[in-house]
Amino acid sequence: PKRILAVANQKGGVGKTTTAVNLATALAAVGRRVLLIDLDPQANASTAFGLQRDPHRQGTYEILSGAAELADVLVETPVPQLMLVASSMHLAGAELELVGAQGREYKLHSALHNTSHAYDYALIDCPPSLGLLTLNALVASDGVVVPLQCEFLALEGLSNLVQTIDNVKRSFNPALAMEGIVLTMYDRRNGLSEEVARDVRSHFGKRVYETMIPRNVRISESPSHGLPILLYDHRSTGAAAYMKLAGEVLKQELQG
Amino acid sequence: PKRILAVANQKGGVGKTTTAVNLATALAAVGRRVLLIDLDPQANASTAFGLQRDPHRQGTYEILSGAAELADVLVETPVPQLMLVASSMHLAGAELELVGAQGREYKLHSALHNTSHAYDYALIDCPPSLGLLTLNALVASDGVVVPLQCEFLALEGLSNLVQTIDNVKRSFNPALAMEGIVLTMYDRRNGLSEEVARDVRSHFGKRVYETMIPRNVRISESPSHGLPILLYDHRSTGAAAYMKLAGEVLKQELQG
Ligand SMILES: Nc1ncnc2c1ncn2[C@@H]1O[C@H](COP(=O)(O)OP(=O)(O)OP(=O)(O)O)[C@@H](O)[C@H]1O
Ligand SMILES: Nc1ncnc2c1ncn2[C@@H]1O[C@H](COP(=O)(O)OP(=O)(O)OP(=O)(O)O)[C@@H](O)[C@H]1O
Ligand SMILES: [Mg+2]
Ligand SMILES: [Mg+2]
Repeated sequence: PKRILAVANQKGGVGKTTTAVNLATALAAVGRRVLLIDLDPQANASTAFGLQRDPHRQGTYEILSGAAELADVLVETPVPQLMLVASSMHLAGAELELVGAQGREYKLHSALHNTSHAYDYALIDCPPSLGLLTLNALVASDGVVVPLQCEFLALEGLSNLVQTIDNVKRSFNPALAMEGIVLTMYDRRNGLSEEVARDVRSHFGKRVYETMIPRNVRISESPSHGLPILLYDHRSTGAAAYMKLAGEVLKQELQG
Repeated sequence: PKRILAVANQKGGVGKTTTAVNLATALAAVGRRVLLIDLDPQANASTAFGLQRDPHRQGTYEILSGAAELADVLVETPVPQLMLVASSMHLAGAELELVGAQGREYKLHSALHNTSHAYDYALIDCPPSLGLLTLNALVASDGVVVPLQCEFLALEGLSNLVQTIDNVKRSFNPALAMEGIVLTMYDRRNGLSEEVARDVRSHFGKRVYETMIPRNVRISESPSHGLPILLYDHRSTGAAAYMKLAGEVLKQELQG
């Protein structure tokens, strides 16, 4: 793929899956060819597209372990131009299995870099930890999109994540950069939300997307219908926000 | 400790830390002697009691690695009768370090079971994964309190967690049982919340606490003041809910 973005944050429940699924859909909606990789053993991105758990389906685990090529495990989604590599329970064992492996940090990198450039974007949905799975995503990526919930506890972990990105850039992947921080579940009626947003913008300036994703119940309903928000309710504030975010990501690409 | 409870769920952001901190406080408020163990490298439970990160403070990592005894690493909290074992960044490395260790699943078990019975309860705040840290918590515990956010994606992972508890019970810790599921961030204006609550109660019946923790902004504000909700705003709906939950946990103990 021409551009690989890891959607990562070790803090749990901040909107990583929601952002990976809906940003991927919004980029596909404006004509980009997109690949979404579910790197979380919870398989929430796979569920969000209506995939039932299937122990026989090959996916992310098989491309990490080398048992299959990327081209063999692609799954269609309800979104034209968007293909998915599904997660499975086997992925939970991958962290332990990879520990002793040769070049353990580069497994995803080699799986993704051997493919043709049939894709403009690949987005990787990461689990809520900084273990070997997320490390593989950071080593394989050009940029990191960091969803940040507008909550105090979510702010706490940001410096760890920034530090980890710097470490990976220095030791494994000099091309890696922070693509941007996206504020999620923003609720303008809630003073804390406002305070966190102000705090993050004062620290990170331009690295924070202008687009904020509002708290919107339609977003949390959409995975139960197996559809991204753009297909579930394209008139919702959530859908509009992810389209606007895609616009900012594309603008950034043009500016290089 | 007489009773050890792991607060666990691999799904991120469901209220594990909030439940561990506030249930521990509520139990201490009614006279129990309580120990709270922060087993998450994010150290959110430590932050919630106002602890700044301190690379020289010993805590959970040192008791897991055997470098210190439990009695040497206890930290006072603003709550009488509640002591804390703090997390640190070193804990992030513990998962990888434990992989090759002898009896790797029993490290926390032996650290907790060598202490005197000075405590009535020990609560363990787990990270959002089913790796070696959470496994250590399950092996060391008598029961598992499972916070469950009233959201569709949170429901998806529940069967994995129940399966993991059964596996640990069979292979490592026959005493382990599901103490109870507590519904968190419940919002009665949101149909999805209601639907998830009904679904969980129909599947798990009595194993779901009657008490539901409402979505309450005072709860999400309290960690930024380094106080549990009972001390930050004892009149809030959040504080009342955690007191009620403590009552149910104590009632369950009496029934044995
Ligand atoms: N803007 C939003 N408005 C309302 N609900 C949201 C929003 N974004 C995400 N959610 C809901 O919040 C929950 C957490 O989001 P999500 O699962 O995407 O986070 P995550 O960071 O991927 O979690 P994990 O750490 O477990 O991987 C989900 O139930 C999701 O549907
Ligand atoms: N009942 C509630 N009402 C409002 N906000 C809440 C409630 N419970 C938790 N929160 C907030 O939601 C966020 C997630 O909660 P918390 O951090 O306790 O979850 P967690 O499961 O421990 O997350 P992680 O998976 O990262 O460890 C926090 O910002 C917290 O303050
Ligand atoms: Mg996720
Ligand atoms: Mg937590």
